[in-house]
Amino acid sequence: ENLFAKNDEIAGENAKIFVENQIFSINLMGSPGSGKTAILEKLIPELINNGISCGVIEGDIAGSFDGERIERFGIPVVQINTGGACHLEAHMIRKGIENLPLSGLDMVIVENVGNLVCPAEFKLGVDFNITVASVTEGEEKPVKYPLMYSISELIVLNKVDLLNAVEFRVEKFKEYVRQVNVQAELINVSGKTGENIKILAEYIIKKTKQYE
Amino acid sequence: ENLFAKNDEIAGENAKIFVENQIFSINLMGSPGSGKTAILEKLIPELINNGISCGVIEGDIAGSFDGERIERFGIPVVQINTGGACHLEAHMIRKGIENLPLSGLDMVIVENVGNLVCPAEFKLGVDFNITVASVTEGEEKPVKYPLMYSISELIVLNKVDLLNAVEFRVEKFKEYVRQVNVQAELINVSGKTGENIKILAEYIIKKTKQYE
Ligand SMILES: Nc1nc2c(ncn2[C@@H]2O[C@H](COP(=O)(O)OP(=O)(O)OP(=O)(O)O)[C@@H](O)[C@H]2O)c(=O)[nH]1
Ligand SMILES: Nc1nc2c(ncn2[C@@H]2O[C@H](COP(=O)(O)OP(=O)(O)OP(=O)(O)O)[C@@H](O)[C@H]2O)c(=O)[nH]1
Ligand SMILES: [Mg+2]
Ligand SMILES: [Mg+2]
Repeated sequence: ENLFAKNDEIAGENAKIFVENQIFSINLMGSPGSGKTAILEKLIPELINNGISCGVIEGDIAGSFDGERIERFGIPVVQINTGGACHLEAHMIRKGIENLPLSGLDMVIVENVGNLVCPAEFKLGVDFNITVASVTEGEEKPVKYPLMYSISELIVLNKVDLLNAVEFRVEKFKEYVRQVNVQAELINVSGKTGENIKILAEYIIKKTKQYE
Repeated sequence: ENLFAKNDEIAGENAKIFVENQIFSINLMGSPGSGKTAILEKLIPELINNGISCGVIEGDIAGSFDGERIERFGIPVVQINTGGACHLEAHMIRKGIENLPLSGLDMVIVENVGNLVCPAEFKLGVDFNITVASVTEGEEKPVKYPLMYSISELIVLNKVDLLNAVEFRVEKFKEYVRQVNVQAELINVSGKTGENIKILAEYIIKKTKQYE
């Protein structure tokens, strides 16, 4: 398909730029309201405390809600509006890259558009795919939306603080993840209470150092 | 765009088929896990109690989880798998229609693929658009995903039983809805406790009778 070929070409160039700047890059995906931004709000201070310089590319259809939430941490952030597209594409990441102080960064995190389908279909030239799931969504989502779960190296199960209030069996969810992805890591967190955010930060920082 | 033109042509034909069979049809949309199927599970018995014959077209990328949940009510249901597409299209609805006993139905409900973007872009030839929002998603979603909210005649706010456990201001959410849609009706429900499902059923039944 011509569109994908063009996209993948730009993705390859993005990947080169990240390598040249010794940057570990992350594609953070998940459905609308799964808590991607909330997790970033807890994660960024941890990264800063560990001496990691992080930049963020915020992808949304409209508005700058998420970009503004990230701005408050004083780190470089670029808000991208797709205007309608349900996913970020490589050329949009290129625009983001051009507006970040790459030479001073160790890490770039891309928060993709809230969507459990389309972002998985577009390579961005980013090193590492994370899907955020939420205990409020239902445990069988990994098999109902298999592509995104299958291409992710890490699945972050969010809102575990709500486990008492919802019908969600963590072990059943893990089983469903394993049906579509045998090797993804799983970490349970709360973007509200900060539970296990330190564990998530350690994991990501370890990956960042591997890429240097 | 050629794809949309072809889709809209089939949508027009679907609309004719519904009219010929005096069927009121609904496009039920919302993000993954917002509770579309749970709402149907509470709504269908109400419709049956009110003498409404309802058929369901279940749209998912993969699996028959939702179709099986609806089957348990003994009503006609067709499970459609897109295999990857993030939305239902008119030709898929045609397939569904061909497998439903239309002459005996008053209503057809289409549960679209869990997605807050793409389903809004594809006409199905269905009478009435409903978007299901969830209090767990965050109050600002209507302005972050404006197209779906703008094309919906009814917004159903679900999981209100969780309002004590989440940071969600119903009045703020309503404000955000009004920014993108001045005339949509709003109904607050719980697909878990059944709260206000009778109100939702009354509203839909009134619409159904208007279409006869
Ligand atoms: N209880 C609880 N609520 C959370 C948690 N994480 C996020 N939320 C809430 O969930 C809602 C959505 O959070 P966001 O961070 O905006 O979600 P998002 O995935 O970034 O949403 P989009 O960018 O629009 O796709 C907000 O009301 C948050 O306060 C959590 O761990 N626990
Ligand atoms: N507390 C609470 N949980 C709910 C409510 N409605 C649905 N749920 C839960 O939310 C999860 C998702 O519900 P579903 O009905 O599968 O959501 P859906 O919108 O049909 O999901 P997709 O078809 O995959 O897009 C399940 O674990 C439900 O039990 C509600 O009103 N309150
Ligand atoms: Mg966000
Ligand atoms: Mg469903």
